[in-house]
Amino acid sequence: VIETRRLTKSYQMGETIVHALRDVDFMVETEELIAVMGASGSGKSTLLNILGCLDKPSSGEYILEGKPVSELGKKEYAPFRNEKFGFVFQSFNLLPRTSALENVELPLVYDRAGRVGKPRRAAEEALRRVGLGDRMHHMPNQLSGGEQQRVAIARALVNNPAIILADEPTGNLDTSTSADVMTLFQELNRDGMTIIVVTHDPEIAECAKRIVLMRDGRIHGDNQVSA
Amino acid sequence: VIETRRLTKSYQMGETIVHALRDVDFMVETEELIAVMGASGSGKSTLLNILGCLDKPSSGEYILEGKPVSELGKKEYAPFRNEKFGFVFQSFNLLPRTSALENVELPLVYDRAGRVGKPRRAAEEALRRVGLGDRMHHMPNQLSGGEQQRVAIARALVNNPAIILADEPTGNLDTSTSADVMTLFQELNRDGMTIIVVTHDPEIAECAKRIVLMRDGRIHGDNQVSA
Ligand SMILES: Nc1ncnc2c1ncn2[C@@H]1O[C@H](COP(=O)(O)OP(=O)(O)OP(=O)(O)O)[C@@H](O)[C@H]1O
Ligand SMILES: Nc1ncnc2c1ncn2[C@@H]1O[C@H](COP(=O)(O)OP(=O)(O)OP(=O)(O)O)[C@@H](O)[C@H]1O
Ligand SMILES: [Mg+2]
Ligand SMILES: [Mg+2]
Repeated sequence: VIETRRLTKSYQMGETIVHALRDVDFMVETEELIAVMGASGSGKSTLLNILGCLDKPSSGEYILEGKPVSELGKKEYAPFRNEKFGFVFQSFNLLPRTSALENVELPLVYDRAGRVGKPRRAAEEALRRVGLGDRMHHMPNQLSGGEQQRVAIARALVNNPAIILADEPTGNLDTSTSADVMTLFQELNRDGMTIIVVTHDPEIAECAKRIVLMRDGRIHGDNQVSA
Repeated sequence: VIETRRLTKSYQMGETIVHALRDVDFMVETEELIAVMGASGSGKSTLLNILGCLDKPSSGEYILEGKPVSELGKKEYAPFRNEKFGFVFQSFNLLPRTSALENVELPLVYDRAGRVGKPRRAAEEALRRVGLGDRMHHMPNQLSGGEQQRVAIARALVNNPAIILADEPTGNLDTSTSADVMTLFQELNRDGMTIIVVTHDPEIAECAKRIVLMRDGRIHGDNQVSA
């Protein structure tokens, strides 16, 4: 469902060039559950942002469900992305003046096909699944770090996307809550969702079916997890 | 050096009251290295914010170096806090339009006693200690999540505070970089700094000398780590 060929991403910083991604060839079949690990700065978020159509590569190709993403028109980008992906951002990206519930409902604003049913109910259900049934009306600054992270997770699932891209979704969670999140991802994966999780936590990675290691902007290792 | 008595913190949310802290009695001697653990929402950040004079309790007393903090005048609060504490925030709180180097120099603006020497040099040194010597001129949005976290750590150390309060300082760091941060904290502790680290990571907690467990706004356990 996802295929990248020789993907690179570079940033010009005055005199130096930062090579965030260098020649990344990455293939993902539908219904995979993949953990991406690697040192801080190795290019994981950069890769995830390109996969989620939030950023464009400096060179190379990205082919999603058989179509080259570079051929999408400007107007097609956002609806296409909102329909295909649920994204958990490394820094949550919640709207500050909006309650947890309204933040989670937001992707459903785009759901014009009405695939998901009543937005408010779907949002409440998603929040309950991450243990925040009693925090729905809190603003982000009235939530703990781990609660904000879980709102971001609920928002990623609410429109039942085909692909979830989660950037360090348990960095602010205790061991038990992290395990709950991974169990939830495993259930969603069994129901057909393709899931890519960037993580620093080996216990999270062990719950995936495949582990991809990144280093200095390259894919350094790619292994099936033995059951 | 730190003593709290019957500290409570509550928030009125319409009809309900959220009890973030309930009757917390917490004592810290100088030069301790303490890990605070507990489930998401158990009150760890709330406690740390009160200890760092960033927030006031709803009731109870906080005595810092023998003086009740409630007796500080409005004008004394900020300079007192900036001189005593280095704070690593759970969400980093970096200034977005300011480079990593300038963000780290910021606490030294308050250092009128000139205790630390040249601000720019101290800031460069702190950034090198966390492995960001080659990222000094990047803006926060040009840094990875873990790099931003390390800028926040460098900023907390730069003015050589007596007490460091670190709220989940390794949540976005890989295992090896996390271990480097903890080694750094252990060195600073041997040099006389009192350090309190909120963490979800058992490997970080094992590097501390004492582990405090929180649950539902209370201290649930408090144990010396056997060497
Ligand atoms: N301003 C606020 N208004 C209402 N409730 C709040 C506010 N700030 C925090 N809370 C609530 O207080 C509880 C404790 O919050 P705190 O941030 O201390 O948790 P924590 O232990 O740091 O959690 P985490 O590990 O997720 O960071 C949470 O359940 C949170 O929802
Ligand atoms: N806009 C930018 N301009 C310049 N350099 C950038 C920019 N964005 C990212 N970088 C650099 O690219 C590298 C890769 O960043 P990326 O965010 O992908 O890392 P990461 O693997 O997600 O790290 P972490 O685990 O710390 O989140 C980093 O070294 C970062 O400094
Ligand atoms: Mg990242
Ligand atoms: Mg917290």
